[in-house]
Amino acid sequence: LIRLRNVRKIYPMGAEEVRALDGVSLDIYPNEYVAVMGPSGSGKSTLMNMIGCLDTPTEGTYHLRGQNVGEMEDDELAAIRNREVGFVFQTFNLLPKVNCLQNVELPLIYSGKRKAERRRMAEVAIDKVGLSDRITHKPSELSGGQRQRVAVARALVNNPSLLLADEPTGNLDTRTGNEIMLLFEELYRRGNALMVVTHEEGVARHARRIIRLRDGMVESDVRVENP
Amino acid sequence: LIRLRNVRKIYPMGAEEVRALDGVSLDIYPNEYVAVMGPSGSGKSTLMNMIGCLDTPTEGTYHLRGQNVGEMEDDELAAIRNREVGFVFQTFNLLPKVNCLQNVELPLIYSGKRKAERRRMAEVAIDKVGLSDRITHKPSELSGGQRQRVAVARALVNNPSLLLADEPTGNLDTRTGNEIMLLFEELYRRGNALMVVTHEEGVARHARRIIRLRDGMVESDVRVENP
Ligand SMILES: Nc1ncnc2c1ncn2[C@@H]1O[C@H](COP(=O)(O)OP(=O)(O)OP(=O)(O)O)[C@@H](O)[C@H]1O
Ligand SMILES: Nc1ncnc2c1ncn2[C@@H]1O[C@H](COP(=O)(O)OP(=O)(O)OP(=O)(O)O)[C@@H](O)[C@H]1O
Ligand SMILES: [Mg+2]
Ligand SMILES: [Mg+2]
Repeated sequence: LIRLRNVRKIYPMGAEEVRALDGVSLDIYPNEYVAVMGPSGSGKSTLMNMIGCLDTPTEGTYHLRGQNVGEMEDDELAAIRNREVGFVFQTFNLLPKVNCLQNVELPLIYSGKRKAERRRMAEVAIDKVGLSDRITHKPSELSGGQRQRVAVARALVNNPSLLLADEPTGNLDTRTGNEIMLLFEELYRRGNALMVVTHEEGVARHARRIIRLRDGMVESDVRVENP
Repeated sequence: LIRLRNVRKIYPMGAEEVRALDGVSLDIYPNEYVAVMGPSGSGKSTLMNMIGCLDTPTEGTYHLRGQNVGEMEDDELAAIRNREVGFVFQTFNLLPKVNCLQNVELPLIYSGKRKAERRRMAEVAIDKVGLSDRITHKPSELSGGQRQRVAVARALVNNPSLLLADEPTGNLDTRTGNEIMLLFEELYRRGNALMVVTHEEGVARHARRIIRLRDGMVESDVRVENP
């Protein structure tokens, strides 16, 4: 599904340069559940943005289903992102001016669903994250953990073949966090691929493979029997 | 230091109303270290915003050092906030157009420090959170956990008598998170008061008292021997 070879992301900063990724090579298969861990600043979000087609490598190649992503047209990339990838951002990235329901419907607009169907699918996703009683609230009228859950619902609503979740439970109490992990397990059982950045061992334990980054490089890559 | 009596925060939403806080009464003394826990949406951030003078109760009273906060003038409130309170927000709230150093200097501008002294104090705070090598980066050029640490540095730079930290380690790997908890312990040892919202038991364990909220009310309030 995903093949990275010698990927680097380099930001020039005046006289110096910051190497957010410094030579990453990885293979991820269509039905895998991967946890990504590592210290703050080690390149996890940069890696996720790369894989989710939101950013391009400075050096190296990224093939998605055999196609070289670096050589795709913008509209082709956008189509892949909207159809196949669900992304839970570390900073949520909700639209501030529309409410919870409209935020969750957004990926369905791109995938051409009709209005009644969009609403139904969005309501199901919102119910799964326990926010049916907040459906008309705008992001500013929600708690931090509620916004995080809207971001999760939006990422799941299209039943994506690839879910990329960057610290999806960082703002959630343990019990609510576990409910989100059950939704992820369900997506995985339906045959999809998941990559979850987390710093919590309890969350990583749900994955079947743990990749650890350090200073923009893969430090270890271990498959685990589960559970 | 802090006395809340029957505090309510009620948001009218069309025909219904949301009770973010629904009758909270609390006393916090000048040198206490309190953890605030509870499910997502239970009112923790609302409580912190109230205590930090960023929001006012719909009902009930809040006395800070014996003064009724609800009856203060805006400029008096602002003076208290800038001089005495350090706030780490759940969503960081950094200024996007200025860099890490300038963000951390901000509370020092309000407290009238001279330029050279501001810079020195900000550099010390930035070093304490391990970001000396990111001092010229803007928030968009930082990782999620780095932004969180800038928010912590900004909250600590003025040596506040009251630190309010809302999920201060939610985006940090365990080791970096522990470094932040050491800084908090140091602030506490210097005689200050701390309130830390967290969903992680490991973080709550550092506190000397744990307040649990549920549905906008105090469910339990327990002092612990530590550690
Ligand atoms: N402006 C608003 N209008 C309506 N409801 C609001 C508003 N702000 C907050 N709420 C509601 O008030 C409740 C408490 O919010 P608060 O942010 O204090 O929760 P929290 O305990 O910090 O949650 P979390 O752990 O998810 O951050 C939530 O259910 C939220 O939906
Ligand atoms: N636009 C940018 N310009 C310069 N440096 C950047 C930029 N974006 C990110 N960086 C740097 O790249 C490194 C990796 O960032 P990244 O966001 O991938 O880390 P992370 O592993 O997700 O960290 P965290 O756990 O704190 O979220 C960081 O050290 C960061 O400072
Ligand atoms: Mg990150
Ligand atoms: Mg909150």
